[in-house]
Amino acid sequence: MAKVFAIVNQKGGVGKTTTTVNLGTALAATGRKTLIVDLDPQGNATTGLGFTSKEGMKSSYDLLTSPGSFHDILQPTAIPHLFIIPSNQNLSGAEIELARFKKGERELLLKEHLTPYLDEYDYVLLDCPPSLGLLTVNALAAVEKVLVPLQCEFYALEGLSQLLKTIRIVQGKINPSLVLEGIVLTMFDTRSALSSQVANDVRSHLGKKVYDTHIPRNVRIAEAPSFGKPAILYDIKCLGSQAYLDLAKELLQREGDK
Amino acid sequence: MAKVFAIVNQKGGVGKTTTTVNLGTALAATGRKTLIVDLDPQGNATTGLGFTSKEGMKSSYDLLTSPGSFHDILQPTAIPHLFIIPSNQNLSGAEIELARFKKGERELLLKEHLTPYLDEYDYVLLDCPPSLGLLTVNALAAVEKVLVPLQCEFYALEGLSQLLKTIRIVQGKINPSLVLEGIVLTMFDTRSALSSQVANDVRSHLGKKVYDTHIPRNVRIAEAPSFGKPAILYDIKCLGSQAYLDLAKELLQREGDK
Ligand SMILES: Nc1ncnc2c1ncn2[C@@H]1O[C@H](COP(=O)(O)OP(=O)(O)OP(=O)(O)O)[C@@H](O)[C@H]1O
Ligand SMILES: Nc1ncnc2c1ncn2[C@@H]1O[C@H](COP(=O)(O)OP(=O)(O)OP(=O)(O)O)[C@@H](O)[C@H]1O
Ligand SMILES: [Mg+2]
Ligand SMILES: [Mg+2]
Repeated sequence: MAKVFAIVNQKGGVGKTTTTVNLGTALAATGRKTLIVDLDPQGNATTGLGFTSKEGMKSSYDLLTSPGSFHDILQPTAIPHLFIIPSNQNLSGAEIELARFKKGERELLLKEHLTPYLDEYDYVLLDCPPSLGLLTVNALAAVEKVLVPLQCEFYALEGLSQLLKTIRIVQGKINPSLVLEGIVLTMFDTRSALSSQVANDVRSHLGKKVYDTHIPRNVRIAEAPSFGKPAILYDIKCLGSQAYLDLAKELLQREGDK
Repeated sequence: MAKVFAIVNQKGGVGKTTTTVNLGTALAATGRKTLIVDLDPQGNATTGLGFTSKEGMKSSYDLLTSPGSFHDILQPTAIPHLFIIPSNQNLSGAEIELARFKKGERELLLKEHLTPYLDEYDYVLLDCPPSLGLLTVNALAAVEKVLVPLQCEFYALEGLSQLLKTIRIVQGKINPSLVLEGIVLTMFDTRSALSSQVANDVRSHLGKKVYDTHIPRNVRIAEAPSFGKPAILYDIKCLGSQAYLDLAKELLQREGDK
């Protein structure tokens, strides 16, 4: 039975893709069969895993629009045990196209076309775009757990209450089994008081929902995608990679998965 | 005759709001009457200018949905000569609501409801959300100039070609007078080779379209929004503020506005 997470935050640039790619790689490195589904038209997770010609590939757009296409779209990655449903620009028109379906149907397309294929995986991570539109709602409807990367800065903190509200609405109307699994503090900068202020604020409000592991700001993480590699492969010794390996360990513990 | 700019980049967290707020403040500081229009449901530009109870205010959502409402929504800011059309969460449903209008109409709502009121301003800046959806397309249809903040990192660079393609499509179908005014390099980190690589790459491809002034990564910029102030007011001496003052000067020169 797969454990399926949506990596969500409508605030842009907070580390959703970086967390999806590196957490996915760390989980696969423990031998667990892991799937990443790239739901962002930018296709950053797809590029970050080494795919350079994604525009010609079948993508998550095809998954949303035609049932039974899962195995035609699925790609192995350079990392053993890690697979991906890639994304490309075809997905950018999806929000408007999905809006044409009836309310109540358009939110469930991903769930219908993806869920039947997940049992062969141990962990599934859905990378979402920076918005609370139909693509993200489809992701929230298709999973049981939400992981929220939260940049340790003011604007990111401001958006958290709206995100938690949206999760509650989806729980009430579409997916009652949806749970906020946890919040991962990202880009923690030890040189500034701002990061600690935000971190303390979030921990005091959300307590145990916040992972003990935080991800430091570390330039090696930002360098890795230009080589088409997760930071863990690009430079396993750097602080950023070590933090993502720790995060994977903590997630496995919280899932009771020894 | 106002000079109207859309601040656009679908990549999240690249400094769109920070550029809108600080460039707007710098232009107002020269005595030019400046308007900021916040088109992001997150409402970060509204918060960054000191508005703490934006959820109760009329917003850019009202501007999009009802003609003639401009003066009911307009707010002065704490900065002389700087005004704002605020945003709040009401805007988050707009993309789906706008999708119901006929193609050809839904892209022009902002232009119809905003443009008639712009002549009393010298400069107008539209802060866009991190997507190329209907809100951003409405912004591109309503302006003559596009300013693209570009974070000096790999994923941000990857998205640039898609953004330039979208601008060409809008030029061809909706707004023939739309021009890419320029690209502003943001969060330039002198400690890493990555920033210089990205900057050199962009300058070699786009030459003069790239502003000479770049914005350094500077923690004081990230601290300012928690005080509801632009960095220029929070700490005018810091490197970030000085860079935005230089950017305003360069923009005025490029506009032939002594
Ligand atoms: N811990 C970190 N230290 C330094 N840089 C980081 C870190 N995490 C992410 N980055 C960099 O910051 C930028 C934003 O991260 P990323 O693209 O993963 O965020 P995102 O939330 O997926 O963005 P979007 O909202 O556009 O989807 C990227 O250039 C990435 O390489
Ligand atoms: N030059 C800079 N140095 C340091 N921090 C910065 C700089 N510019 C912006 N920031 C910080 O980086 C984060 C992202 O910036 P900002 O919110 O302006 O980007 P954005 O493109 O508007 O994001 P979104 O895509 O969510 O709208 C914010 O926390 C901001 O305070
Ligand atoms: Mg992303
Ligand atoms: Mg913004």
